[in-house]
Amino acid sequence: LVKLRNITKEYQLGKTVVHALRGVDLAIDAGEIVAIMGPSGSGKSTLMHIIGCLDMPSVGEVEIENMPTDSLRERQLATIRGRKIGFVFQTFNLVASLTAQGNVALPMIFQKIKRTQRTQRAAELLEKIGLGDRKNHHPNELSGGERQRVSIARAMANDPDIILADEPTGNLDSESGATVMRTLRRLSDEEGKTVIVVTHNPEVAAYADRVITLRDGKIIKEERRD
Amino acid sequence: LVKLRNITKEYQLGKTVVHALRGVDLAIDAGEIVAIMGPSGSGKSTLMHIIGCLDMPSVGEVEIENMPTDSLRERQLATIRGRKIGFVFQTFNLVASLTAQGNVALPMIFQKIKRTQRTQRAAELLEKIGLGDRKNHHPNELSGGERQRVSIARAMANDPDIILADEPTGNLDSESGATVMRTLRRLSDEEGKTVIVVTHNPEVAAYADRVITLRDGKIIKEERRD
Ligand SMILES: Nc1ncnc2c1ncn2[C@@H]1O[C@H](COP(=O)(O)OP(=O)(O)OP(=O)(O)O)[C@@H](O)[C@H]1O
Ligand SMILES: Nc1ncnc2c1ncn2[C@@H]1O[C@H](COP(=O)(O)OP(=O)(O)OP(=O)(O)O)[C@@H](O)[C@H]1O
Ligand SMILES: [Mg+2]
Ligand SMILES: [Mg+2]
Repeated sequence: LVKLRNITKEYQLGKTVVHALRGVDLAIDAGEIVAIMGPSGSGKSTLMHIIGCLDMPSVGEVEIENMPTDSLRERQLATIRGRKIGFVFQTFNLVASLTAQGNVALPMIFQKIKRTQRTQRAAELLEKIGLGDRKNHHPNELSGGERQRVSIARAMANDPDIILADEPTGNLDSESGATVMRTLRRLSDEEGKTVIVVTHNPEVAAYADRVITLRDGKIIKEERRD
Repeated sequence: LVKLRNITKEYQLGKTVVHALRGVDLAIDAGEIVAIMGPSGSGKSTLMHIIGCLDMPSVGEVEIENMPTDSLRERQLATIRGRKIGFVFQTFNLVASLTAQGNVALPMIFQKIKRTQRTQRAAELLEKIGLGDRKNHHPNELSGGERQRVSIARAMANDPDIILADEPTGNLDSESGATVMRTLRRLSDEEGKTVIVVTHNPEVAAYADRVITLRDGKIIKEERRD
């Protein structure tokens, strides 16, 4: 479903070059749960942004459903991002002027879903994640873990085939974290969705079929369950 | 050093009232490391903001070094916040237009420390936390965990007596997290600083002399080591 070949990403900062990713090869099948682990700064978020077509590699190819993304026009890329991929950002990226419900409904507006349907689906998604009674709060009226969960619900709004979750439980206690992971597990088992989770938490990695470890922009280890 | 009596905090949102804290009593001695744990939304960040004089309770008294804070003028409160307390925010709150080094130096400007001294101290603090080679990066050129560590270094800029760290390792791998906790441990053991850490991670709580558990705005458990 997702194929990355020889992915390199470099940033130029004044006179120095930061090698965020140095030749990463990765193939992920439909319905898999893959965990990506590694030290702070090892390139995990950079890799996630490239998989999610939010960023282009400096070198290498990305294929989504066998379509090379560099051959796609911006409009097709936007469709993939909006419909096929749900992204949970490490820093949440919620809209301050919208409520929790408004934030979860936002991706559905771009897919031209009717307002009554958006409002209802947003409310249900928040309910599922334990935030039913917080739907009218704005981000600044929510705790850190509540904001994180709103961004998780938002990622599921358009029922995407691929969910990319960048450290989705970093601000959650173990119980809320388990609720999130069980939800993602169920989306994968029952609905065949592909879930890629960046995590520092071995308890979260335990939900994965495969665990990939990055260090200094390279994959140094790959472990499979079963 | 820090005393909280019957602290209640309520938020009014339209017709509903959110009871974030419901009568919290807490006394923390100089040189202690205290961990605060509890589910997402249980009131931990709210409590930290009140301890750090960044927010006022709806009911109850706060004393810092035996001085009731409601008897202090804004100027004296600002001095406490600027010199006695170092705050690591759950959402980092870095200044986007400044580099890592600039962000760490910022609190020192308000304490009228000379520029050459600020620059050097900021560089040293970043070095200690493993970010020496990232000091010229802006926040959007840093990973999540790197931003978290910059905000930790910034909290130590003015050598405060009390460090309040709201989930300081939520975005860190276990090794970076251990480095941070060893640094805080040393500040407490060798320099007599008081450290209050909100965490979901039992490995972090293991560094504490005392662990306080919140649920629904109340302290439900207190455990002491030794
Ligand atoms: N400005 C506000 N208006 C209304 N409710 C608020 C406001 N700020 C916080 N809350 C609510 O108060 C409760 C406590 O928030 P707090 O941020 O202290 O939780 P927390 O324990 O730090 O959670 P987390 O572990 O998720 O960071 C939450 O349920 C939150 O929704
Ligand atoms: N725009 C940028 N310019 C320069 N360097 C950057 C930029 N963005 C990221 N980096 C660097 O690239 C490296 C990888 O960043 P990335 O965000 O992918 O790390 P990460 O593995 O997600 O880390 P964390 O666990 O801390 O979130 C980091 O060392 C970071 O400093
Ligand atoms: Mg990251
Ligand atoms: Mg919090």
